[in-house]
Amino acid sequence: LLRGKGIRKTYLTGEVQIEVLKGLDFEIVEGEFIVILGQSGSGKTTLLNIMGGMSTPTSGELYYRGEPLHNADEVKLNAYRRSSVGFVFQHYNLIPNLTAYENIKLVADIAENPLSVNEVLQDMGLEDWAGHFPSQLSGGQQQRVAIGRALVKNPDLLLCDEPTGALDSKTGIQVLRALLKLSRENRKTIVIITHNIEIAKMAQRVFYLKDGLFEKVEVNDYP
Amino acid sequence: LLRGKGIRKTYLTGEVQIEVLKGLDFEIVEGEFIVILGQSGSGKTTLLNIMGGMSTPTSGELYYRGEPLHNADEVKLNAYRRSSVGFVFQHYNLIPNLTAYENIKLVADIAENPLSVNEVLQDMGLEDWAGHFPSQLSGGQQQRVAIGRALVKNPDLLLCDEPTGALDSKTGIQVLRALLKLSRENRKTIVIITHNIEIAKMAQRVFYLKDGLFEKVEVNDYP
Ligand SMILES: Nc1ncnc2c1ncn2[C@@H]1O[C@H](COP(=O)(O)OP(=O)(O)OP(=O)(O)O)[C@@H](O)[C@H]1O
Ligand SMILES: Nc1ncnc2c1ncn2[C@@H]1O[C@H](COP(=O)(O)OP(=O)(O)OP(=O)(O)O)[C@@H](O)[C@H]1O
Ligand SMILES: [Mg+2]
Ligand SMILES: [Mg+2]
Repeated sequence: LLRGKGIRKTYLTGEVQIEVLKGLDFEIVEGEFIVILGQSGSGKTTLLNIMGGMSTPTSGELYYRGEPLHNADEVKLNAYRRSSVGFVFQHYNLIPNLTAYENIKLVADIAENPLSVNEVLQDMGLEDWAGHFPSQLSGGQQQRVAIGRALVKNPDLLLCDEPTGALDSKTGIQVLRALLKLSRENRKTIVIITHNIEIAKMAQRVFYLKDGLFEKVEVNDYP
Repeated sequence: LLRGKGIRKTYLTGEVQIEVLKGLDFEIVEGEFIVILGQSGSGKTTLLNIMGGMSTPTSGELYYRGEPLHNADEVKLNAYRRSSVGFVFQHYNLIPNLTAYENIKLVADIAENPLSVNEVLQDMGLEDWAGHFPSQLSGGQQQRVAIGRALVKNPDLLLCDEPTGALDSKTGIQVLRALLKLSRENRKTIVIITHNIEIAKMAQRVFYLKDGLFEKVEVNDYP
């Protein structure tokens, strides 16, 4: 589904250049559940942003279903982001004057083939908080609204930047089950950044990012 | 240092009342390192906000060094928040047009007895990113700036709402060591909300919050 060759990313801060990604090669197959692990500052969000067309690599090639994204124009990138990718950010970006339900419905209304808003609220354990505004929700509840908003879009590729960081284990497992259900039943491809070893065990493959390169890739025999 | 008797908190949403805290009693001793555990939505942030004078209980009593806070006026609460309490929020609230260094220095400049900004940046492993703006920092780096901002104030009571949620284990341990150093060497009192069992093991006591009450309190033989 998504292929990267020699992906590099350099940031310029004042006069200092920092090369964060130093030549990543990867191929992610449709229906896969991938986890990316790495230390704070190792480049995970940078990589996820490139995968999701939110950012372009400094050099290297990126292909989605064989179509090049690395030199695509903004119209093509926008279409890719809007139609094919769901994104769960490290910051939730909920709309403060819409309720939990309305935050999710907003996305459903403009998606081509959305899931049911009520079903997503249930999968996220939020049916009792559907009428709450973001300021009336706990941190973990807000995070789950953000995840629900990405899920309801029913994207082919779901990119999640630490989707369970604000959640306790039990709630985190509930959320992950919803994501796995999506991946297995609907052949959706999911890439998750996490620090949680339990989540990593659920992945088919785990990419370890260190010093701008994939230090290793582990294949899990089962999940 | 901090004592609570029968702390209750009820939220009103539309016409629905939700009693989140149902009568909490606690006494936190100066120099203690406390961890609060509990499921998403169990009331941890609500409790921490009350402890920090950010919110008042619906009923119950709260004392800081014997002085009542539960019925204190805004002038007194403001003085308490400004002089005695450091807070690390679930959302970092960094000032976007100030660098990491400047975000921390801003607080040091108005604190009565601040720590060294450079020393705090080092304890947070951020000396190489001091000149970066928040938009140029990773999620975990932003979190550490927020922690540094609370630490530099050198408060008697440090309240941390999931301070290592966005951090990998190694970085999280580095940050926690800085907090423990503060607690042990300077007799600072620290209360941390976390989902991380490793952090809980470092505490002197762990409060388990469930259904608006402390289900149990564990005492760790060592740390
Ligand atoms: N301003 C508010 N108005 C109405 N309900 C609220 C408000 N703030 C919080 N709540 C509700 O109170 C409950 C407790 O919220 P709180 O933020 O204390 O939980 P928490 O334990 O910190 O959860 P998390 O681990 O997800 O951060 C939640 O169910 C939440 O929806
Ligand atoms: N816009 C930017 N300008 C300059 N440097 C940046 C920018 N964005 C990120 N960086 C730097 O690039 C490095 C990688 O950042 P990135 O956000 O990808 O890390 P991460 O692995 O997601 O970390 P975390 O686990 O803390 O979220 C960091 O050192 C960060 O400071
Ligand atoms: Mg990140
Ligand atoms: Mg909370």
